[in-house]
Amino acid sequence: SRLEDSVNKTIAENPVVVYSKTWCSYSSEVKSLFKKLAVEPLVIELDELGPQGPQLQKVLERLTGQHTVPNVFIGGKHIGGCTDTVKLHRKGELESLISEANAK
Amino acid sequence: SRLEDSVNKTIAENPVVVYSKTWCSYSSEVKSLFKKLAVEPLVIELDELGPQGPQLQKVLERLTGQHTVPNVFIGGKHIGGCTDTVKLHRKGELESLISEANAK
Ligand SMILES: N[C@@H](CCC(=O)N[C@@H](CS)C(=O)NCC(=O)O)C(=O)O
Ligand SMILES: N[C@@H](CCC(=O)N[C@@H](CS)C(=O)NCC(=O)O)C(=O)O
Ligand code: FES
Repeated sequence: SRLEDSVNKTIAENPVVVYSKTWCSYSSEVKSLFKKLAVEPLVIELDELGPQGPQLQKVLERLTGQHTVPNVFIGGKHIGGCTDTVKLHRKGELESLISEANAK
Repeated sequence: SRLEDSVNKTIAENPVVVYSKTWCSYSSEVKSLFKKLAVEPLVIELDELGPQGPQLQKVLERLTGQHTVPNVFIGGKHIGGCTDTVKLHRKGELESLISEANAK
């Protein structure tokens, strides 16, 4: 679909993408983790898009199997949510994923 | 108001009360902290009450100044949200608050 193409284009063209909701603390946590790493992800606030928000969430669920926020992509790859991203960071794997994505 | 009285009665009559939303991870985190401490709080899921949910949230905001979830009370006292409760636990103060509340 048109929306699916636009999501695929967004995650292919931006090294780090976070689909978020402005009032969700888990979304805020993952955004601040990236800020701490001096990374500026492309952040898409699903609750600020009107009817397109829930439509985008359905597309994300079709593409990734994940209907929850935050939904994180690095280098075009689906990473998961907040706990997944924090786990990668704790293992020291997040920064190399980000630099690989930036090198593309 | 009638709703304000019912909230005051609920927090006076139950040692630990958590106003929550079923799909919110911060609400889940605070519920699992209590579970870990073998405490069974009274949990009120604001998103399962229909129109009363947002009304209750307004009352909680009037009573506590806090419009967010989770909203935690122990022994009739307003504790705050997830971060506040976790902080008290880290300082070793949460368990004594809970036993005091249970002793009442
Ligand atoms: N472990 C996941 C949890 C994600 C999660 O449950 N997100 C909630 C908001 S904090 C959500 O999108 N809930 C909507 C739903 O469950 O339908 C993560 O770390 O991102
Ligand atoms: N630090 C607070 C954060 C609470 C918070 O921001 N809760 C969010 C959901 S995770 C909320 O209720 N958002 C609604 C709003 O901001 O209007 C806590 O630990 O409880
Ligand atoms: S909505 Fe509460 S942590 Fe996401």
